[in-house]
Amino acid sequence: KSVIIKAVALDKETAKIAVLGVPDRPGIAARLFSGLAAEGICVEMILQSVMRGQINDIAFLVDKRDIEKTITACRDLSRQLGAQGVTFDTEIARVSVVGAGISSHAEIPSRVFSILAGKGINIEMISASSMAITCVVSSLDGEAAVHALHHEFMEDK
Amino acid sequence: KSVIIKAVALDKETAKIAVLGVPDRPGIAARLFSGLAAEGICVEMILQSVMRGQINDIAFLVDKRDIEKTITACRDLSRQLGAQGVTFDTEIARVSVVGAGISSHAEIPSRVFSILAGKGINIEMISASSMAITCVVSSLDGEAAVHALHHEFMEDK
Ligand SMILES: C[C@@H](O)[C@H](N)C(=O)O
Ligand SMILES: C[C@@H](O)[C@H](N)C(=O)O
Repeated sequence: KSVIIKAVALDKETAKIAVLGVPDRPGIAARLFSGLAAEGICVEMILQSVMRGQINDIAFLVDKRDIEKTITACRDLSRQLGAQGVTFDTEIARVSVVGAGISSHAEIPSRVFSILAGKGINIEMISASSMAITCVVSSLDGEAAVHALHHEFMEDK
Repeated sequence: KSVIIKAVALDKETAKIAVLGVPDRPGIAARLFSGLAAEGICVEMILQSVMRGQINDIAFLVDKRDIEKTITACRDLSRQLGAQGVTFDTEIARVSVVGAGISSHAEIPSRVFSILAGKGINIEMISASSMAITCVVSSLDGEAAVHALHHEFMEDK
């Protein structure tokens, strides 16, 4: 069962930014990320979930070192796009469980989330695909999260 | 440049579900996905973005064949968790641009989104990591999206 998990990783050098309430129509994401690319900002993870009304939030992670530059660019772009505003948080950590064919094992997501819940860790963002499950947690919880996940998936029982 | 893109893929056999307004505290995601695992439901992609107030939305994709079973399970779980409700959409398609080290190329996300914008395609959900950029679009736009992305990234110019 757990043989499909290849690694459990922690990234503490990351910060999250969200452009809130962008109009949900073609071309908006293109303009936002073209603006960021023009500043040479590499984006590590992008999340846009279901829309509410005719607006949507676009959240992403960048290297902590780029946070000032990214906030400035996003505030500009938010005004140009008619968004509601920009939020950010530098006190986060990203934990990832990486493996092959994760999505074809129904119990893996619930095991990942239950391990974090068992440690009282709140999950601030989730991005899961067939190759990895990534959770953003508080930077205070990063170490405890990666140790608990490593114990669950990487150590022989 | 485009040598890092390995594939462009289209999945039309997928449906999206969202449990809206779940309490944003430890253990909620664990209970939701434990409930789905108990029903043997494999989840293909999970997205939880930044929270608003003390609540959050958890959206995910399942195989279209599992949609009835998933809606029933989610309505039950939504009541148990004190969520606001459940929405779903079966008329979607998922297009993915897969490659290595995508997140270290600042211009790739903006190219993907600009190609779709150029075809007038609205992007309903986005999930991007270092290995892939996935966009959920209307099922009416799936073919046009994958052809335009294939032309941009896979064909010799
Ligand atoms: C919100 C944003 O993603 C918009 N739907 C777009 O297509 O650009
Ligand atoms: C919303 C949900 O993800 C919650 N924050 C949890 O940790 O379970």
